[in-house]
Amino acid sequence: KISFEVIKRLPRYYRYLGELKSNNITRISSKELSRRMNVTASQIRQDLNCFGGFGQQGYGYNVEDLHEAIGDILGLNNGHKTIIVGAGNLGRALANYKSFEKRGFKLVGIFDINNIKIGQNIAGLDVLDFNEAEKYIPDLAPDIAIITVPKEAAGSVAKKVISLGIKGLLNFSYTDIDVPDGVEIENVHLSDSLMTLSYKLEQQKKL
Amino acid sequence: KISFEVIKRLPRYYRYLGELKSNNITRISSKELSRRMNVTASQIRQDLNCFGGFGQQGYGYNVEDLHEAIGDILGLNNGHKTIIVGAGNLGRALANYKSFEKRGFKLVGIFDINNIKIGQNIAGLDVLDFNEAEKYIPDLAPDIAIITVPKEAAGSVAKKVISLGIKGLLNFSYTDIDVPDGVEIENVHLSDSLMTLSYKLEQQKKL
Ligand SMILES: NC(=O)c1ccc[n+]([C@@H]2O[C@H](COP(=O)([O-])OP(=O)(O)OC[C@H]3O[C@@H](n4cnc5c(N)ncnc54)[C@H](O)[C@@H]3O)[C@@H](O)[C@H]2O)c1
Ligand SMILES: NC(=O)c1ccc[n+]([C@@H]2O[C@H](COP(=O)([O-])OP(=O)(O)OC[C@H]3O[C@@H](n4cnc5c(N)ncnc54)[C@H](O)[C@@H]3O)[C@@H](O)[C@H]2O)c1
Repeated sequence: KISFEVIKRLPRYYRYLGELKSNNITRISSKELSRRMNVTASQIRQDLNCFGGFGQQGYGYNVEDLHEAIGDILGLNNGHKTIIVGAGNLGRALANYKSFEKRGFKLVGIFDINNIKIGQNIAGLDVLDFNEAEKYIPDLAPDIAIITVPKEAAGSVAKKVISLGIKGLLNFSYTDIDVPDGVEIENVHLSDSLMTLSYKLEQQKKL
Repeated sequence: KISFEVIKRLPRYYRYLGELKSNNITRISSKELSRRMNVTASQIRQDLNCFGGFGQQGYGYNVEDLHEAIGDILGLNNGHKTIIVGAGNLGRALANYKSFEKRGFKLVGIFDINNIKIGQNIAGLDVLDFNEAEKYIPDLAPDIAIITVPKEAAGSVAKKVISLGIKGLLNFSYTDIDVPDGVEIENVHLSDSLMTLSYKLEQQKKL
C-alpha cells in the first residue's frame, strides 16, 4: 500500500522527528523538514499523505503526532523481542546498545556455541548454548534474530531459528542468506558501506 | 561514468565473486551469477559491460579477473588507512574485525576522550587522546575516519577530522552529519535496518 521508496525514507523521518522532539520543537513545516532532510518539500508532503495527511495549511506538521504515526507504521509501538546469535565482538556491541530497547526492541536472549562464552553475562543476560536452541527459544518467543556469527555458520543458524518460528532476521555476517516466503531478512553489510566509500574517494581523486 | 545504481551493486558482486573464488570456482556464466544474486542476467551483462566487458561467449566470466577488476573500480587495491574515533562497544568491535584489513583497509589509529580508555591497547594499537588529534593525525595520514561516538559528539568529531584532511567518513552514530564538497560520507544506520525489518514484520501480520 505504501511504496518501497517511501518505506525506505520512513526510518529517517522517524530519526529527524525524534531529534526535533528531544529539542522541544513542537511543529515543523514541510519546507523546513525538506531543508533538513535534503528531500523536496513536495516529496515530503506526498510521502506523509500516504498515511493520513497530518499537515495543516499555515501550521505545518505536529512533530509529536507525526513521530508517533510513523512509529506506528514502522511497527515500533507493538514492541519486539530479539535474540542475538553469536556473542562475539559485534554481538556484544549490539547487546550493549541501549537505544534499541528505547525504540521498542527488547533483547531477551543471547546465544553462542563456544563453551567459554556460554554462561557469561552480557547486558544482564547469561549467554545460552545455541546447540540447545529448541530448549530455550520457544519460551522466549522472540520475533527477531540478530545474526552475528561467522559467515560459514550463518546459513545453518538462520535455518535453525526459522524452524523455531522466528520470522525476522537481521543478518550481519558477510554473506547473503536465502529465506523462505513469510520470513523477512535485512542484511547489514558493513563492508559494503566501506567499499562504497572507497569507490567515492577513488572518484574524487580523479576529479 | 558508471551509474549510481550499478555502483550500489558492485560490493555485492565483489562479495559473491570472492565466495566463488574461495570455493575454487574459476568461471561463471551470467545465468548462474544471475540466479545466485537475484539480478537478471541481462542486468548483469549490462553492469559488467560498463567497465570493459570481460564475458566471453560460451565461456562466461573468469571469476578471478572479474573479482580483481571490480576490486579496482571500488578502489580496494590502492589500500586505505583508517582511524576509529570512539573506542566504545561498537568501535572496539570494528577495530577487532580482521576482514577489513583483508580488503585493503588498514587500521592505523584509535581515538577517544575518556581517560580510562586512552592508553588501552585495542587490536594492537594504543588508544590515543582525540583532544590531541592535531598531534597525531597528520603523521598517520588516514583517508577514512570511522565515527563511533555518541550522536551529540558526531558533528564536532567530523568537523575536526575533516579539518585535518580526512576526506572519507563512515558514520555509525544515530544522526546524519553534513559534510562540505570534496568530502564523502557513508552513514550506517543500524537502527534503520531494524526499523525496516519491524515494518516488514508488521505487513506480514496483516496478510
Ligand atoms: N566485528 C565487526 O566489526 C564486523 C564487521 C562486519 C561484519 N561482521 C560480521 O559479523 C559476524 C561476527 O563478527 P565478529 O567480529 O563479532 O566475530 P567473532 O568471531 O568475534 O564472533 C562470532 C561468534 O559467533 C560464535 N559462533 C560461531 N558459530 C556459531 C554457531 N553456529 N552458532 C552460534 N554461535 C556461533 C562464535 O563462538 C563467536 O563467539 C561475522 O560474520 C563478520 O563477518 C563483523
Ligand atoms: N553499539 C551498537 O550496537 C550501536 C548500534 C547502532 C548505533 N550505534 C551508535 O554508535 C555510536 C557508538 O555506540 P557505542 O555503543 O559504541 O557507544 P559507547 O558509549 O560504548 O562508545 C562511545 C565512545 O565514544 C567516546 N567519545 C565520546 N565523545 C567523544 C569525542 N568527542 N571524541 C572522541 N571520543 C568520544 C566515549 O568515551 C566512548 O568510549 C553511538 O552513536 C551509537 O548511537 C551503536
